[in-house]
Amino acid sequence: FESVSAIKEREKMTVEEEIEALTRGLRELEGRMGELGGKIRDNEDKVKRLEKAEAKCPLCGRELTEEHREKLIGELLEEAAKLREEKERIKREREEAERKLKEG
Amino acid sequence: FESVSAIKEREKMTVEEEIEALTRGLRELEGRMGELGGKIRDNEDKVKRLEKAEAKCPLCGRELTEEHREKLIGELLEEAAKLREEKERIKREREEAERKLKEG
Ligand SMILES: [Zn+2]
Repeated sequence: FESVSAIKEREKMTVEEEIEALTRGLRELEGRMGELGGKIRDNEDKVKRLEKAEAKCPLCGRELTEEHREKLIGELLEEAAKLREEKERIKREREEAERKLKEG
Repeated sequence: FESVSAIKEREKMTVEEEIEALTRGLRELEGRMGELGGKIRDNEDKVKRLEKAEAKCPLCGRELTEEHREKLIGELLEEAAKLREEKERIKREREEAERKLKEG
């Protein structure tokens, strides 16, 4: 038989644990969003450099045909689209976690 | 025969022209320093990317042998040294121009 105060004490721990889990989850989501933001910026940076490049790669100097350059840019833009989708998904998860925290 | 006031007027124009020339020169030097700063940063950025690269160029994906990589980094570091020397030289020219402006 659990006393009322014991039940209350246990309930309170559960709420605290839940808050802690949500807060930790939020920090993790923030971290992933930051990482994705970095990857998106790198990706955009590579696209810009490739667009400015002429007959050779501005970094290693190797020959860069028009065809190869278009292919690289195409792959980078596809990757950018996926990264942005993932960032949107994580942003929604974060809003959900923030909402749960506020509602208590 | 040039009157005293005419001489004074002419002298004053010359001083104004000199100030104008020094000021224009200063702006030009600032511009060149800004441009060099940009080139130095680009150069450092390329060195970092090449240092992180493994068997292929992170930009165009072509094979990047250890030897080729070292060669590229070596050339970039030489270029960086020249750019920095030029920036120092322009900095001294700027200090000289500023000094002349202050002395009047
Ligand atoms: Zn390359």
